[in-house]
Amino acid sequence: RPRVIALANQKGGVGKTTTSINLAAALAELGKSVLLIDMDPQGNASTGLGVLKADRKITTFDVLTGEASLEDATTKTSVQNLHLVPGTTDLSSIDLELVTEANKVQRLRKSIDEYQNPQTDFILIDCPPALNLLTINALSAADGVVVPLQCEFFALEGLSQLMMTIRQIRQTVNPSLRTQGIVLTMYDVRNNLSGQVESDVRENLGPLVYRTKIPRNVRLSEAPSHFMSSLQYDSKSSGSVAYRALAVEFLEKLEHP
Amino acid sequence: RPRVIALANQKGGVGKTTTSINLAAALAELGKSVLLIDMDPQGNASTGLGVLKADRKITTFDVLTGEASLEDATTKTSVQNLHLVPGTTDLSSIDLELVTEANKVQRLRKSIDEYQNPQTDFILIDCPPALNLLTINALSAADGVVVPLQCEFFALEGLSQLMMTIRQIRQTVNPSLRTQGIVLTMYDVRNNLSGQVESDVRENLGPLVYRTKIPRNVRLSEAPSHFMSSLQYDSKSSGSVAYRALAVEFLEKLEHP
Ligand SMILES: Nc1ncnc2c1ncn2[C@@H]1O[C@H](COP(=O)(O)OP(=O)(O)OP(=O)(O)O)[C@@H](O)[C@H]1O
Ligand SMILES: Nc1ncnc2c1ncn2[C@@H]1O[C@H](COP(=O)(O)OP(=O)(O)OP(=O)(O)O)[C@@H](O)[C@H]1O
Ligand SMILES: [Mg+2]
Ligand SMILES: [Mg+2]
Repeated sequence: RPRVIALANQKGGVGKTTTSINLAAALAELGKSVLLIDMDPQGNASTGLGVLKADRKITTFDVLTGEASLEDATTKTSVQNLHLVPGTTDLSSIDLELVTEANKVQRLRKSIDEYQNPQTDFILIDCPPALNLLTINALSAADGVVVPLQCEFFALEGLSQLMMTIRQIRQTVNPSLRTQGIVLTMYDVRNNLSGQVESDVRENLGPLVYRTKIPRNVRLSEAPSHFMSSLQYDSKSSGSVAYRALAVEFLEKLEHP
Repeated sequence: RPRVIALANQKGGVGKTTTSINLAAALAELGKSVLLIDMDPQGNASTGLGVLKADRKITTFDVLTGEASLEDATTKTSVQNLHLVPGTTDLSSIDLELVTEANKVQRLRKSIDEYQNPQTDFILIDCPPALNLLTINALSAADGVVVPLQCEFFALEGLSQLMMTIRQIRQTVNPSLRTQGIVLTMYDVRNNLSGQVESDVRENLGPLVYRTKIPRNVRLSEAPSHFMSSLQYDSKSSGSVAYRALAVEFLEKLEHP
């Protein structure tokens, strides 16, 4: 069974999608077979990997409503070893769609349990900026959570709420759920705030925080407009180098928790 | 009746809260009486104005469930002429709370219609990063929407979806809803992306886009950790200057649409 990792944080704009795309691409570059599931109605991960609205025939919505299997919804991307289940704006009405269903928080888990593709090493899930049914489905299906944390005050404020939700999911529907790690994003050496947030988080959460920090790097925000991961768009940029280092550290930590 | 303005954009981290707090503070400085309603479960607007979790006795949740009036929930802030209805994490379960209620999208509108405070000039509503029941309530109650738009590719991708939702609300529950204006945020003169997004948006949406741009300015992201608006924290910073200019342009545009 592939290892399932959710990229989650209810704070908006902290780098969930950027980390999903580039960590997935870096793992694929290391020869891992990766499936990225786009659970966000905005569909940014799908666009960022070049799967545009017209190409999204079967989506995560169809998987959650039981209309399609994960295999049906899986599509190739321009990155070797990386496949995608595209997102869709329909996802924002999933609550209504599943209102009469029992066990609506385990729809994704059920689909992953039935997934018949033994070569897949990792399933990554890009979550929307909310602790809603979509994110709860992802956390219920995941083995681990990677939390992108922007080095800003508001982002820090929401962290305890997220950790609490992860604990609740572990105590109820998913006993094996672990916080895999916290990755500092948009780190800007020029501003004190980044340094303050870093020392605050390392002091309180210590080993949970990856050593690798993702710097603020404009190439990371340019890449999606070319429908590429940053690793393809500008391989030597500081952003690409950091995501490759994160992939190595992420794998190391899996081996030696 | 006060004029009601929603700060909305389902894309996360684009500056909704920062614009809510600082536009409200700038209008208050110009002598307008302003009420800010925090509709986000994260409660960032409440924290940013110094109303911490322990002080949030009656919240937006109580208003939406009909337990309290707007007057009951209104609390002072450290800014003269600016009052707040605090947010709470309970807001993320509002869907469940109102599942049996008819007319659940008009709960906020009903509360504002019953609001007995004729001195209030403006009600601003800070929305969460989703087109969910909370944002729909805000749009159903609002006269106008101010859309903070981060100068990034992913932020641009979501704009058409937001404009479509505003049109749908206007055609169904709120015929007087208008897009008041789009404000470019985190504008960085050093990077091409900001310039590209600006020319793209001004070309397609012309007069809807405010002339005033909010620059990327670290003082804006430091202010909330001191529980102050940027205008209080660093009055002469480029961010504060920009939000004062935005308030003047916002009022001008109201007078001469
Ligand atoms: N390290 C970085 N340096 C510079 N820009 C970045 C970096 N990481 C992300 N960005 C940009 O910042 C914006 C927010 O990032 P992203 O969309 O990945 O966050 P998110 O958490 O997925 O947002 P949402 O909450 O809306 O899903 C995007 O425009 C992205 O291109
Ligand atoms: N012009 C700016 N310059 C620098 N930093 C900014 C600016 N505007 C906002 N920020 C910072 O960027 C982050 C995102 O802004 P903010 O929280 O206001 O966005 P939001 O749209 O309300 O996010 P959410 O979608 O989570 O509600 C915050 O940490 C904020 O302090
Ligand atoms: Mg995202
Ligand atoms: Mg906000």
